[in-house]
Amino acid sequence: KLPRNTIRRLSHYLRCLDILDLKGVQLVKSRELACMCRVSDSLVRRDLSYFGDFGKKGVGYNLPELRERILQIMGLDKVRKVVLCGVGNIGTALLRYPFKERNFEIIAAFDTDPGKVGMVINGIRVYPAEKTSELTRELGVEIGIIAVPPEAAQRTADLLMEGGIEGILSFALIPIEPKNDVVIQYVEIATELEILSFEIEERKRR
Amino acid sequence: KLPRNTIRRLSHYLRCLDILDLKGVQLVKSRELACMCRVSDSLVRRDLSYFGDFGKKGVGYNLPELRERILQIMGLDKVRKVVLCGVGNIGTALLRYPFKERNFEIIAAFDTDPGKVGMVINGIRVYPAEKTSELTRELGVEIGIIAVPPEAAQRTADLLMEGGIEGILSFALIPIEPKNDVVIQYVEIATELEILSFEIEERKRR
Ligand SMILES: NC(=O)c1ccc[n+]([C@@H]2O[C@H](COP(=O)([O-])OP(=O)(O)OC[C@H]3O[C@@H](n4cnc5c(N)ncnc54)[C@H](O)[C@@H]3O)[C@@H](O)[C@H]2O)c1
Ligand SMILES: NC(=O)c1ccc[n+]([C@@H]2O[C@H](COP(=O)([O-])OP(=O)(O)OC[C@H]3O[C@@H](n4cnc5c(N)ncnc54)[C@H](O)[C@@H]3O)[C@@H](O)[C@H]2O)c1
Repeated sequence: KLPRNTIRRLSHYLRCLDILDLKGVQLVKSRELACMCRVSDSLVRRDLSYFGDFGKKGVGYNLPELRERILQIMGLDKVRKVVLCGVGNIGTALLRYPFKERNFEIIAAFDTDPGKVGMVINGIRVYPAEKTSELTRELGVEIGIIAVPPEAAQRTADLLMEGGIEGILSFALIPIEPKNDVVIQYVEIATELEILSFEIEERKRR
Repeated sequence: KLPRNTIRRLSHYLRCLDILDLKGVQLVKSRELACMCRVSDSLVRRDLSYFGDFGKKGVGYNLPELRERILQIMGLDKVRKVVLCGVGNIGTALLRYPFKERNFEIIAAFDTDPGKVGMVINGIRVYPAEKTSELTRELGVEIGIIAVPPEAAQRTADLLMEGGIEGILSFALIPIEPKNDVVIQYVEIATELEILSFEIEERKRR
């Protein structure tokens, strides 16, 4: 099994390759990627070596080929259907972000607030929350984003999992109990701020 | 140096202790915390042992004492002044979230858009971006949140660091070059979605 931090760095390398690709660069050295991503040259080579032998010593990596290969490894080379649960502050910000650039297509949103049902934000319609399972299954959705209050998170996850979802990204600060081998990933904004607070304290203690 | 994952789990234990504290619970066993946070009992005990000997074998931990101690370790026992740069989709969602519950007080926001300058969101006033350094220093701000487009992230970080900031939490998907020993933490929403995509692919490959 690949360490999660390697996968995170692959995503960072991909972003750097996008920037170089736009400039028409055809060859990239591991040293260049390392510098753009603020990691060591040997780490870049080690990360990429998990996936086969790309570069020629001293010449560098063929950029379009490397980029295509990482997109494939991450499963980003095909469109993934996504739904969003909870059209509040965070949900609204997510509906307005261009996730399509990486082949994530948010095709529906759900909310319990009757005042939000029927709205269309950035081309995405809001449906009533009780239709979550039914539409997830009918539309063949793979990923569900949870942006509901913590007390509604498990219930919302259950509705998505009943609809056959494969992965969940949750913003609610509460652990979700997975079912049927569903993958759960978290974005914990408040926790990141608390870790930052600890690190600042730590610097002061030294 | 403490592993970052231990600090992340401390934040999770704190959330569980908050829930139990509201119910008036006075004693908590490591097994209970482990169950609420979906980790093993031995991991809870190992994490807490970094900070001294809290619990008595078989009796459990004194909840108010343990909670107070973790708040102290994380530096959450005193108010931390925060500013937000970029009042767009993400920035607006952050201004509306009750960070005060953990002693983070957002006291000012900054934006380059003249249409946003002068607005007051959730009691927080928006100032022009060129005042970032001056007000950060004058108000003695410790933490800066960056929610500007990627191409403006380094410049915004430089303004915060010139103003004497101690830590930065950035939502922009670009590595920031730190100066004067400033701590930088990231929230990478798009990267979390890409990691989720990889994990889903991985499950299919097995
Ligand atoms: N806003 C932030 O900066 C921030 C920071 C940290 C954590 N979070 C977490 O992210 C989540 C979303 O936060 P927010 O600020 O957008 O909250 P919010 O209150 O603005 O929005 C929540 C939305 O979910 C809807 N909802 C409630 N129950 C539902 C259900 N069962 N099914 C579908 N929709 C439901 C509500 O009608 C509302 O529109 C919360 O769990 C919060 O703790 C947010
Ligand atoms: N919205 C999302 O779901 C999401 C997802 C992933 C990543 N992000 C990242 O988070 C950041 C914020 O995203 P957003 O969707 O809120 O963007 P946005 O475009 O809605 O908001 C950006 C705000 O920053 C302001 N701004 C621009 N330059 C500035 C400067 N130099 N100083 C101060 N303010 C400045 C703009 O006027 C605008 O109000 C971006 O870097 C984006 O890539 C957002």
